[in-house]
Amino acid sequence: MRTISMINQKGGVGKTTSSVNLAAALANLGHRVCLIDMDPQAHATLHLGVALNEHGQSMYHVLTDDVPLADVRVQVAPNLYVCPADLDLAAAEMELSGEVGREIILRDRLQDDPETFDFLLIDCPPSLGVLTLNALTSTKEVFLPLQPHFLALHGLSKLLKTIDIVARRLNKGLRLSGLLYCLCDSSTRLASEVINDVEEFFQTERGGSEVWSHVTSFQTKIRRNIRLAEAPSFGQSIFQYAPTSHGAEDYLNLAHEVLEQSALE
Amino acid sequence: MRTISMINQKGGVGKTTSSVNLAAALANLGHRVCLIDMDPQAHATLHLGVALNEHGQSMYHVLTDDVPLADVRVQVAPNLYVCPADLDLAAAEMELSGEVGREIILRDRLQDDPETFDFLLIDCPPSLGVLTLNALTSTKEVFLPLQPHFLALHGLSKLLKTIDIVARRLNKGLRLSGLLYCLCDSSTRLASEVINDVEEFFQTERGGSEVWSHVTSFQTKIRRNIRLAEAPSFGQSIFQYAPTSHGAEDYLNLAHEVLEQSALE
Ligand SMILES: Nc1ncnc2c1ncn2[C@@H]1O[C@H](COP(=O)(O)OP(=O)(O)OP(=O)(O)O)[C@@H](O)[C@H]1O
Ligand SMILES: Nc1ncnc2c1ncn2[C@@H]1O[C@H](COP(=O)(O)OP(=O)(O)OP(=O)(O)O)[C@@H](O)[C@H]1O
Ligand SMILES: [Mg+2]
Ligand SMILES: [Mg+2]
Repeated sequence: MRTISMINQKGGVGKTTSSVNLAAALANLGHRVCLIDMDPQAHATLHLGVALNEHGQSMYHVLTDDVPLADVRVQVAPNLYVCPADLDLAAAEMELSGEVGREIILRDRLQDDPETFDFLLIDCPPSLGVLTLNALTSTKEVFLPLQPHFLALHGLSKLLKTIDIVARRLNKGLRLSGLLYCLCDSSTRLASEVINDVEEFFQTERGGSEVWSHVTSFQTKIRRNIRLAEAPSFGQSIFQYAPTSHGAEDYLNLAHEVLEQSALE
Repeated sequence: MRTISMINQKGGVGKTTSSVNLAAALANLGHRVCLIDMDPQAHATLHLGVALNEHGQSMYHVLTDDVPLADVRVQVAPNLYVCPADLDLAAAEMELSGEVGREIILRDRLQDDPETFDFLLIDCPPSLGVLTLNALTSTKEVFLPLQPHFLALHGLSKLLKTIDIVARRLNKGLRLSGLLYCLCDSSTRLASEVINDVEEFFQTERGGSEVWSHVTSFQTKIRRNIRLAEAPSFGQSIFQYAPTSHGAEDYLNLAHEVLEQSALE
């Protein structure tokens, strides 16, 4: 099973859109996928039109109430399962702040989970707090969605430091394995400048730490495409809503690249 | 003095871009403006190319070390002052979690501040945690930057509830006074649908609570304009970087609307 957290503390860069549509693309290609929504905004849950179980349980209850993942998990399509979030999840950050081992609660729930999947994807909120830390200790890989804008560049070193600390103290073998450019305005000078800066940063940093020395910059760049922003209002992935759009094309190409990465392992 | 927090827990909707460029526009029009950066990403600080004082002090030290605002405040242009953030601010959220009155520390610092301004603007992180709560107890107004996308709609009720609770318990008179549409792709159907939904929401909700019964939806809509995303890489506001761009035009129009609001008070 490949386990991947979609993380960037910069807001609005395409974390949720990528988690949902990559999960849907992999599921359409026949792989069993579980998508965990760790964002209190519950946007991945909303994007796929997922309703909570009859007890109204969500990831909040998994983290604070010992509810097993299997109890909250909902199947949304063949091969595609979602563990939904809920607004209450925002309270978990405060409630867990004094709890011993608060960063590894999700890891323990996953170890107790009898179901097996080919891919586990975790959508994270725009912060590096306890919810994102739970994702970092529960997966072996991190994908970094990145909008090619200047402000997006400036969170990178903090994010890498956080991944590095988690890899050393709580989760040996954690790797930043994918850089994904999202919301790409094709022709702007800014986009190509920022992409150059990022690539250069990782070239020079490659020797810096094991955590990012094998990062792949995906060839697929996700183009800005209004269909991707419309799909959530129908509770659908891009493949159900606009299967011939640029958005569907780009996320399918991404899924193929991710599968090629698997083949190399 | 008008005191305004720029808040939306949805990430990447234009909070920082609006805080910085509205502050710059008001300062250019002759009003004394203080911009406080309460986001650990420190993007407003970065956008205006602000360096910390010789002791390396920032809003982190104001909140956790009793350092007065005047000590960290830096003048960046005639009439424009910034209280910078720093990555350490992320630690304040955890460090203050057990502190009595942790939500009103900034309010007390502002009351101790001898300097007077015409406008106080506070840029907030994409969350409703203790840093945003400090902004909500320190200002009398909230502006809500909103990208006209479906996912952006779904945080509204949580945000209004939070403002309502703060208004009742900690800050009488707090009002949501402005709705600002940002990153507007002019012709898309999605944008006009979402804007209609939002306007309808506030029409029906108007009687709901004092907090948002007088909200103005600014006529000025901030168009998507790549110059706004380029300006931060030069440490400049849009007015210094591209004074004839759509971005400069829109934020100047917004400043005029904000001043008209003042005249009505
Ligand atoms: N390639 C794209 N083209 C057009 N719109 C997009 C694209 N990717 C994402 N969006 C839209 O841009 C907004 C931001 O994307 P999204 O919510 O996925 O980012 P995020 O990083 O998950 O945000 P947050 O930090 O709030 O969790 C959403 O309204 C989404 O619908
Ligand atoms: N009108 C616009 N046109 C083009 N780009 C814009 C516009 N407004 C903001 N941007 C760019 O979009 C990105 C998101 O904007 P910004 O950082 O201001 O949002 P934010 O709400 O402050 O994000 P966060 O939630 O991370 O604090 C930035 O890279 C910014 O440069
Ligand atoms: Mg998201
Ligand atoms: Mg910001």
